[in-house]
This record gives sequence, structure tokens and C-alpha cells, in this order.
Amino acid sequence: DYIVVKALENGVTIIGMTRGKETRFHHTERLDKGEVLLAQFTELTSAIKIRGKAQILTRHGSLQSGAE
Amino acid sequence: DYIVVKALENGVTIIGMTRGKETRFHHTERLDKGEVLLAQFTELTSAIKIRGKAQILTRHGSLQSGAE
Amino acid sequence: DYIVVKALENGVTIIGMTRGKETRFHHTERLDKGEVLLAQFTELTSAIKIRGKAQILTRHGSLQSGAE
Amino acid sequence: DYIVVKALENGVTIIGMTRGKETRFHHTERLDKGEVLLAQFTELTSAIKIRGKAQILTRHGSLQSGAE
Amino acid sequence: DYIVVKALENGVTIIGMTRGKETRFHHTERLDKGEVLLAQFTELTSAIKIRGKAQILTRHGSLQSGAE
Amino acid sequence: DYIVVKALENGVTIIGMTRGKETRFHHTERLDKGEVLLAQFTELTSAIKIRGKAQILTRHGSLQSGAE
Amino acid sequence: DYIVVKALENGVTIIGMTRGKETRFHHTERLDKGEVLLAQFTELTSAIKIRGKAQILTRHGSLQSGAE
Amino acid sequence: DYIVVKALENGVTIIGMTRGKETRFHHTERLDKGEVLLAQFTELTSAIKIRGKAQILTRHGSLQSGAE
Amino acid sequence: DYIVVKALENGVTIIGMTRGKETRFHHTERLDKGEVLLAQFTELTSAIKIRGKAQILTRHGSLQSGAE
Amino acid sequence: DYIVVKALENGVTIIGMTRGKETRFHHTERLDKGEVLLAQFTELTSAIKIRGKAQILTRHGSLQSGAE
Amino acid sequence: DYIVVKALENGVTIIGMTRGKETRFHHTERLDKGEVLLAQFTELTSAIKIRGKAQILTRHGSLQSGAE
Ligand SMILES: N[C@@H](Cc1c[nH]c2ccccc12)C(=O)O
Ligand SMILES: N[C@@H](Cc1c[nH]c2ccccc12)C(=O)O
Ligand SMILES: N[C@@H](Cc1c[nH]c2ccccc12)C(=O)O
Ligand SMILES: N[C@@H](Cc1c[nH]c2ccccc12)C(=O)O
Ligand SMILES: N[C@@H](Cc1c[nH]c2ccccc12)C(=O)O
Ligand SMILES: N[C@@H](Cc1c[nH]c2ccccc12)C(=O)O
Ligand SMILES: N[C@@H](Cc1c[nH]c2ccccc12)C(=O)O
Ligand SMILES: N[C@@H](Cc1c[nH]c2ccccc12)C(=O)O
Ligand SMILES: N[C@@H](Cc1c[nH]c2ccccc12)C(=O)O
Ligand SMILES: N[C@@H](Cc1c[nH]c2ccccc12)C(=O)O
Ligand SMILES: N[C@@H](Cc1c[nH]c2ccccc12)C(=O)O
Repeated sequence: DYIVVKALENGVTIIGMTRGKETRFHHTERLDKGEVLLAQFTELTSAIKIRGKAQILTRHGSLQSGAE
Repeated sequence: DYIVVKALENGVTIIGMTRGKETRFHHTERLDKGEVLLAQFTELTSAIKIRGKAQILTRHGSLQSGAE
Repeated sequence: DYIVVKALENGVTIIGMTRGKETRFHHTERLDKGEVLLAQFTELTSAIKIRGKAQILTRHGSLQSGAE
Repeated sequence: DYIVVKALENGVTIIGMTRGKETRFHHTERLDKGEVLLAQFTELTSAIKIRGKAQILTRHGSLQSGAE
Repeated sequence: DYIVVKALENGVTIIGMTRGKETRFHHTERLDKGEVLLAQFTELTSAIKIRGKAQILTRHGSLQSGAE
Repeated sequence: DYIVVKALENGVTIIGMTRGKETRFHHTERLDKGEVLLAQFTELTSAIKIRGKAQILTRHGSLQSGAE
Repeated sequence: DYIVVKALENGVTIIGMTRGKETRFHHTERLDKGEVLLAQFTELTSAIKIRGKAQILTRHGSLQSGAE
Repeated sequence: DYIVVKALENGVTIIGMTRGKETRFHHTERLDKGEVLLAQFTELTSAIKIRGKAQILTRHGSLQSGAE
Repeated sequence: DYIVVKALENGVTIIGMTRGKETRFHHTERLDKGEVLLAQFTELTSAIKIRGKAQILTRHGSLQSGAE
Repeated sequence: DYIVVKALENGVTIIGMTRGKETRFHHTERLDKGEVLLAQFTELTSAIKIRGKAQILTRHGSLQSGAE
Repeated sequence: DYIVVKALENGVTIIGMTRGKETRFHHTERLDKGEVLLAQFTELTSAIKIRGKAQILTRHGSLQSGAE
């Protein structure tokens, strides 16, 4: 399973969070406006956090992140 | 399987609850307004609790948490 | 498989019932109005009981618990 | 696979029946009006009997139990 | 796989028939009007017979048993 | 996989035919009008023959057996 | 996987053909008008031939055999 | 997976072609008008050739073979 | 998985290309107008090339090969 | 999984790119106008590049390559 | 699972990012306008980044990358 994130502004961050007992940030990917990241859930990544204005496509539908 | 949570206000919390005999909180993730968390059910996490106003996308449909 | 429960009033309880020969309550989670719990069926939990007024999303459709 | 039962009156009973050569009642769960039980078919339970007025959601559709 | 049977009259019987070389009745469950039985095909049960007036939900659609 | 047969007249027969090199009748189940049989394909049964007037529900659609 | 054949005239034949290097007829089942045969593809049967006027339901749709 | 072939004229041929390094004809089945053959892809058969006028039902849709 | 090819002119060729490090033609099947070939992807064949005017049915839709 | 490519002009190239640590071109297949290539993802091929004007059918929809 | 990327301008880059503890760029593929890349998630690649104006087809829908 993967998600699709398109940055609608500069400085959008997609943060991978670790699987297992400890939940911490293992990688932060920055996107500039218009850039797209497609990212899977993996052995290492069981949660993903998104900051900034972005369009997000998921198995359960699409939504837009960002304050407004 | 994963869920998608978009905070509609500051201070939304997504709480991971442990799998197995004991059900306790193992991690609390805070989101500010507009931030999005995508979180799987895992070997460690068999229940998830959400507090505060948020949009939630799941396999069985979407809903909004929060008092009103 | 998991279910989604949103409390529509304070004091909604979601009760996990044990799998196997003995069926007893192993955990009770209380929700205040607006709080949401997403809970899987697990090795430990093969039945779930819900008391109080709540919106419930399941694989077979949605319904509302509570007296009226 | 699980079913969803919402009691529409007090005293609804959901009865688990044993898997294997002998078919007997191993557990009876009583619901008061408005309470909901979600119950799986399990290693122990291969048939479920419902008495009293209830709304039932299943993989093959919904129906209402009870005399009328 | 399971079927859903709702008795529309008293004395509806749901009969489990054995899997394997010999086909015989291993269990008969009687339902009174309004009662519902959900029953799986199992290691023991590879055919099910229904007598009396009942509503039956199956993977291939719904039908009503009974003389008329 | 199973099929659903509802007798529309008395004396409907559902015949299980053996799997393997030899194809013979291993069991004949008679239904009276209104009775329903749900029968799986099994290790023993790889073909099923139906005589008399009956409504038949299958994975590939429904049909009615019988002369007219 | 199985197919459903309803004879629309007497003397319809459903022929099982062997799996493997040699393709020969291993069984011929005759149906009289109105009779129905449900037959699986099996370890022994990898092709099925139908002669005479019959209604045939398959995974890929329905059709009618017979000269006209 | 299987295909369904109904001959629309006499002398339709369905040819099984061998799986593996060598691709040759291992069996030719002739159908007279109205006859139907249902044939699987197998350990032996990884391609099938059809000559003459026939209606063909497949997983990807239906078509008619033959010159016109 | 298989594809379906119906020649719309004489001399249509369907070419099997080898799986693995080397990609070469291992078999060419010629079809005359109206002839149909159903061919799987196999241990040997991981790509298929089609020349000439033909109707092609695939999992992802249908199309017609050929110059115009 | 496979893709379908129909050349809409001469000289369309479909390039297989290697799976694993090194990503290089292992095979280039040229198509003339009207020719069709169906190509799987394989142990060797985890990415495919297409140059020139072609119609492409994929699991996620169809599109046309080429400058305009 | 794979994605489909069609460059809508010259110099579109598709970047494979490594699976596992370290997330780094292991391969960058440049596309000129009109060129198409189909790329899988693999043992090596668990995230993909796209820069420049491109049409992207994914399991969860289509979108366009690029500043506007
Ligand atoms: N380390 C946690 C991360 C996580 C996944 N889903 C969650 C839901 C809530 C809180 C944390 C999580 C785990 O693997 O389970
Ligand atoms: N520890 C519990 C957590 C849980 C999952 N689903 C539940 C439903 C109700 C109460 C608790 C739970 C378990 O793994 O089973
Ligand atoms: N301990 C029981 C719990 C249960 C599941 N489904 C049920 C239905 C009815 C009554 C009890 C149950 C079991 O694992 O099977
Ligand atoms: N003990 C029986 C219970 C049962 C399941 N399905 C049934 C249908 C009819 C009668 C009994 C049953 C069994 O496991 O098979
Ligand atoms: N003992 C039989 C029961 C059965 C299943 N399906 C049938 C169809 C027809 C007659 C009998 C049966 C078997 O396991 O196969
Ligand atoms: N003994 C046969 C029964 C059978 C199944 N499908 C058939 C189709 C035609 C004739 C016979 C059969 C077998 O197992 O294969
Ligand atoms: N013996 C052949 C029977 C067969 C299956 N599909 C076919 C298609 C064409 C000709 C013969 C066949 C086999 O198992 O493969
Ligand atoms: N012997 C070939 C037969 C074949 C299957 N699909 C094909 C496509 C084209 C040419 C030949 C084939 C194989 O098993 O692979
Ligand atoms: N030998 C190649 C054939 C191939 C499959 N898909 C391709 C795509 C492009 C080029 C070649 C191919 C392989 O097995 O992978
Ligand atoms: N060698 C790479 C090829 C590849 C697949 N998907 C990609 C996406 C981007 C860049 C390269 C690739 C791999 O197997 O993973
Ligand atoms: N190395 C990471 C790459 C990755 C996948 N999904 C991500 C989401 C966010 C950040 C990084 C990632 C992993 O395999 O898990």
C-alpha cells in the first residue's frame, strides 16, 4: 500500500514514523510546490505525517492537508 | 490497513493502543490544524483513539470526530 | 478487520470480549462525546459490545447504538 | 467474518453455538435496548442464534429478528 | 461462508448434514417465529436443509422457504 | 462454493456425484415443496444433478429446473 | 469453478474430458428436459463438451447450446 | 481460467497448444453447429487456437471467430 | 493471465518473447482472417508482439492492431 | 501484471529496465506503426520506458505517449 | 504495484528512493516531453519522487505534478 502526496506550496514535509515499540521520525522528505512523492508503508514505516498544504490520494479517498 | 486523520483544529491527538492481553496507550501523536497522519494497525497497535476535531477516512467510510 | 465508533454522548463504552472457550470482558474503553475509537478483532478479541449512543461504521454498513 | 446485532428491545439474546461434532450453546450474551454486539465466527463458534427484536447486519444483507 | 435464516413461523428446522462419504443429519436446530440462526459451512457440515417458512440470505441472493 | 435449491414441487431430488475417476451417485436428497437445500461442492462431490421443479441460486445466476 | 447446464430438450449430454497429455472422454452425463447439472472443473476434468439444446451459465456469461 | 466456445457452424476446431519450450498442437476438438466446449488453460495447454465460426466467451469479453 | 487475438486479415502474427535475461522470439503463430488465438503469459513467455490487423482483448481493455 | 502498447507511428521503443541495485536498459523493442506489444513486469524488469507516439493501456487507465 | 508517469515537459525526473533504514536516492530517470515511464515499487524502491510537469496514474487516481 502506498499514498500519493502532491505539494501545493513549498516546504511540505512528509515524515516517516517507525514501526514497533518506539514511534519516532526516521526520515523527513521536503517537497517544493508541484513535486509529488509516492510512499509505501514498509517494514520500517507504519505511520506517516504530513505538514503543509498538499493534495493526498489514499486508498480511502483524497483530501487536502494544510491550514485552510 | 491504515486510517487517515486530518486535524481540523490544534491539539488533535491520535493514540495508539497495544495489542494483546493488556490494552494501554503506547504512543500519542499530536496534530496541529491541517496536519495529516496516516497510521496503520500493526503488530503493536490494534486500537486507535482520536480526540479533538478531525476528519477521518477509513475503509468503512469517513466521519468527523470532535464534540460538534 | 476493524470497526469505527464515534461517541455521540459522554460515557459510551466499548467492551472487548475474549476469544476462546470463556467469553468474558477483558477491556472497557470509555469515550466522551465526539471521541472516536477504531478497534480491530484480534487474537484476544472476538466480540465487541457497545453501550451508549454512538455512530458505528462496520464492513456491513453503519448504524447508531443507544436507546433512541 | 463477523455480524452486527443491535437490540431493539430489552432482553435480546445472542447465543454462540459450538463448532464440531456436538452443537451446543457455549455462551449467551444479553443486550438491552440500543446495545450493540459485534461477534465473529471463531474456532469455537460456527453458528449463532438470536432471540428477541434486533437489527442484524451481515455480509449477505440486513434483517430484523423478532416476532413482528 | 455462512447463511442467515429467519423463521417466519414456529417450528422452522435447520438441519446440518455431514461432510464426507456418508451424508446424514448431525444436528437439527428449531426456530420459533422471528428467531434467527446464522450458520457456517464447516468441517462437519457440507449441506444444510431447511424446512418450514423462513427468510434465507445467502451469498447468491435471498429466498423464502416454505410451502407458499 | 455452494448452491441453493428450493423445491417448487414435491419429490425434487438433488444428487451428489463423486469426484475422481469414477462418476457415480453417492447421495440423493429428496425435497418436498418449499424445502430448501444448500449444498457445497466437496472433496467427495464435484458434480450435482437436480431433477424436478426447483429454483436454483448459483454463483453464475439463478434458474429454474423442471420440465416447464 | 463450476458451470450450470439446464437441458431444454431430452438427451442433452455433458461430457467430461480428461486433463493431461491425453484428451479423451471419461464420463458422459445425459439429461432429460428440465434436468440441471452443475459440474466443476477438477483434477480429472479440464474440458467439458455439451451436445443438444441446453441453457448454460458460466463465469463469463450465459449462452444456449443446440442447433438453433 | 477457462473459455467457452459455441460452434455456429459445423467443423469448428479448438486446438490446444503445448506449454513450455516447444509450442505444438497436442489436441484438436471438432464441434458441430450448436455444440459447446468449455476448456481450461492447464499444465499442458497455455494457448488455444480456434478456427471456424464460433461464439467465444472469455474473461475479457465475448467475440465471434470466423471469416465474417 | 491471457490475451485474446482475432485476426481481421490474413497473415496476422503473434510472437512469443522469452522471459529472463535474453529477450528473443521463441514462437510465431500465424492466423488467417477470422481465426482466434488465446495465449497466456507463461514461464517461457513474458512479452507478446502482434503484427497485422487484429482485434485484441486484454485485462486492461480492447484495441485493434494494424496500420489503420 | 502487464501493459499494452500500440505504436501510433514507426519507431516507437519500449525499453525494459533492470530490477535491483542497478537500473539500466536490458532490452529495447522497436515497434512499427500499428504493431502491439504486451509486456509484463518480471524478475528482470521493474520499470519500462516508452518513447514515441503510442497508445498505452495499463491497470490504472489508458494514455497516449508522444510529444503531442 | 506500479505507477505511470508521462512527461508533459522536458526534464521531468522520477527518483527512486531506497527501502530500509536509510532513505536516499538510488536512481534518477529523466524523461523528455511525451515520454512515459512505468515503474514498480520494489525490494529496493519504497518511495518515488517526481519533479517537473507530468501526468501520473496511480492505483488511487490520477494527478498532475508540476508548479501549476
Ligand atoms: N510504532 C507504532 C506506530 C503507529 C502505527 N499506527 C499507530 C497509531 C497510533 C499511534 C502510533 C502508531 C506501531 O508500529 O504500531
Ligand atoms: N489489547 C486489545 C485491544 C483491542 C482491540 N480491539 C478491541 C476492542 C475492544 C477493547 C479492546 C480492544 C486486543 O489486542 O485485542
Ligand atoms: N469466546 C467466544 C466469543 C464469541 C465470538 N462470537 C460469538 C458469538 C456468540 C457468543 C459468543 C461469541 C468465541 O471466541 O467464539
Ligand atoms: N457443530 C456444527 C454447528 C453448525 C454449523 N453449521 C450448521 C448448520 C446446521 C446445523 C449445525 C451447524 C458444526 O460445526 O458444523
Ligand atoms: N457428504 C456429502 C454432502 C453433500 C455436499 N454436497 C452435496 C450435494 C449433493 C448431495 C450430497 C452433498 C459431501 O460432503 O460431499
Ligand atoms: N468424477 C468427475 C465428475 C465430474 C466433474 N465435472 C464433470 C464434468 C463432466 C463429467 C463429469 C464431471 C470429476 O471429478 O471430474
Ligand atoms: N488434456 C487437455 C484438455 C484440454 C484442456 N484445455 C484444452 C484446450 C484445447 C484442447 C484440449 C484442452 C489438458 O489438460 O490440457
Ligand atoms: N509454449 C508457449 C506457448 C505460448 C503461450 N503464450 C504464447 C504467446 C505467444 C507464442 C506462444 C505462446 C509457452 O508456454 O509459453
Ligand atoms: N526478457 C524480458 C522480456 C520483457 C518483459 N517485459 C519487458 C518490457 C520491456 C522489455 C522487455 C521485456 C523479461 O523477462 O523481463
Ligand atoms: N532497479 C530499480 C528500478 C526501479 C523500479 N522502480 C523505480 C522507480 C524509480 C527509479 C527506479 C526504479 C528497482 O528495481 O527498484
Ligand atoms: N526507507 C523508507 C522510505 C519510505 C517509505 N515510505 C516512507 C514514508 C515517509 C518517509 C520515508 C519513507 C522505508 O523503507 O520505509
